[in-house]
Amino acid sequence: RPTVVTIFNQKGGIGKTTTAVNLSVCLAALGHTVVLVDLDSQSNATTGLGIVAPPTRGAYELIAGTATLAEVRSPTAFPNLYVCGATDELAGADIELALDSDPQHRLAQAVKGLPGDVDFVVVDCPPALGMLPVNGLVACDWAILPVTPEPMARDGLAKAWRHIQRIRTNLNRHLEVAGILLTMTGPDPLHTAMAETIRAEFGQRVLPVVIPYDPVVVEASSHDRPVVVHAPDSAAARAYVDLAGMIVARTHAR
Amino acid sequence: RPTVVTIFNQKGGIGKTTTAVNLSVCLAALGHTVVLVDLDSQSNATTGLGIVAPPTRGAYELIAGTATLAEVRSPTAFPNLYVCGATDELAGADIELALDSDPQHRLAQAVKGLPGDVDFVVVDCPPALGMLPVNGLVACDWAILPVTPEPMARDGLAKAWRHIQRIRTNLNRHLEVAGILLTMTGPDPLHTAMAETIRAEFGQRVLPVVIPYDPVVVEASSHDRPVVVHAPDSAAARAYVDLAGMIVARTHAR
Ligand SMILES: Nc1ncnc2c1ncn2[C@@H]1O[C@H](COP(=O)(O)OP(=O)(O)OP(=O)(O)O)[C@@H](O)[C@H]1O
Ligand SMILES: Nc1ncnc2c1ncn2[C@@H]1O[C@H](COP(=O)(O)OP(=O)(O)OP(=O)(O)O)[C@@H](O)[C@H]1O
Ligand SMILES: [Mg+2]
Ligand SMILES: [Mg+2]
Repeated sequence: RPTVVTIFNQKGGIGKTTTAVNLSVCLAALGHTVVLVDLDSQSNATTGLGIVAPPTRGAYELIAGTATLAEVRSPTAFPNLYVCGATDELAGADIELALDSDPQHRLAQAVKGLPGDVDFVVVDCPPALGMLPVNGLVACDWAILPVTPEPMARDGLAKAWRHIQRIRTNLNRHLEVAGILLTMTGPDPLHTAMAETIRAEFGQRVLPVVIPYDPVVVEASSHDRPVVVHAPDSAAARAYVDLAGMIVARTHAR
Repeated sequence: RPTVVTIFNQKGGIGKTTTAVNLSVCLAALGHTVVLVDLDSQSNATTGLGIVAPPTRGAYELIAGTATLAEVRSPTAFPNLYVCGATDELAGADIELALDSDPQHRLAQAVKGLPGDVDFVVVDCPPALGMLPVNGLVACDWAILPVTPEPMARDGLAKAWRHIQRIRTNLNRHLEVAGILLTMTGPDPLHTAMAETIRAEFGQRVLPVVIPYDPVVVEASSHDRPVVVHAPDSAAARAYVDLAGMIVARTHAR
């Protein structure tokens, strides 16, 4: 059974997609077979891996149960890395799922049906608290909670944490939070002070790996390339490589 | 009837709340009576106006039709400015509304019932394409579409624009897009190049007012104060004052 890593935070623009894409590319580069599932109708993770034409079938069909993961995954330019792309229909998934049986376990069931050769499934979530992030967290082994060291993002952290714990209690006892991942963390005093506040509040739950603020990340995305490919020596790329190494080590230790 | 200004973009973290809060404060400072409606369950606009205890009744009751805007609006520290706060229940509004009659016009109906002394209603939307942003756009006279000059945010702009036009055609013929508001626009070459790309693509639809990237905005939010109050001489504050002046002028001209 593959290990499922879900990137979740209902706050917008704090680095979920950037983390999902770069983590997937790193895990694939380490030799693991990876499928990135893009549950966000914005489809930034799908285009971030260079897939520009919207897929005809993808994450929506997976969640609706009309296709298997083996059927909707498509190869990318990166060896060992496949993507189950997002389409606009995902925006209507909440209402669609609300009227169906077993709405929370769709992704978990789809992952069970995967061929044995897949090692990791990485899930990118939309900035919301609806049925799609719930599917991502019900299917998951490790949850990563990105956050930027800014007051509005910090405000939402306690709520995101509580949301994850509720899912763990009621729907997925196997869920472990790998940790809170500080992203876009610049050298300015506001960021440093805010990062300290988050560490003081959440302690060990904050990962030792910190993704620095680095304009090269934005530059990479203008070429539809992950930063670990576009600028492998950058501080942000090295931090993502460290994150992948950590996830692999923790998975083996489990 | 009040003029409704809705701040919309499904992309996360691009300055919707910062715009809604600062625009509201400026309109109130100009002597207009303003109600800020926070449709985002993250409730960043509610706390951004200094309301720390979650309201017992607010935007959810308004949308569900169990309370009027006059009943749920509460005063803020700013003269002439009221807020209809957000609560966690809003996260479930899509499913709630999907099973009700006339789900798209709830906010529009609530605004009709407002006392005659309200001049502006400003609506902050969650980063999504669901029923809540639809309610915001169906009720609105002016839509403002914030965007950061970054590739992933630009990717979503055409989709956001199409979404607004569909609502205008099918649900609210009165809707006018005030324009695309460039936010967090820094001096670095990537931002400048991206801002040019957006202007080349959208032409006159891009507002002449640009909100610069300014760390003082983040500092202000750590004090739960809008930047126009925390640092009124900052470039970001002055840009928001200009935006408010423009909205007032266009409203009078209409
Ligand atoms: N380490 C970094 N340094 C600089 N910019 C970054 C960094 N990580 C991400 N970004 C940029 O910040 C913006 C937001 O990142 P991203 O889109 O990954 O966030 P998200 O949480 O997935 O957003 P949404 O909530 O809309 O899904 C993007 O323009 C991205 O390129
Ligand atoms: N002009 C600016 N300069 C610097 N930082 C800014 C600026 N405007 C907003 N920010 C910061 O960027 C972050 C995102 O802004 P904001 O929360 O307003 O976006 P949003 O679109 O409402 O996010 P969401 O999609 O989660 O609702 C916040 O931390 C905010 O303080
Ligand atoms: Mg994203
Ligand atoms: Mg917001």
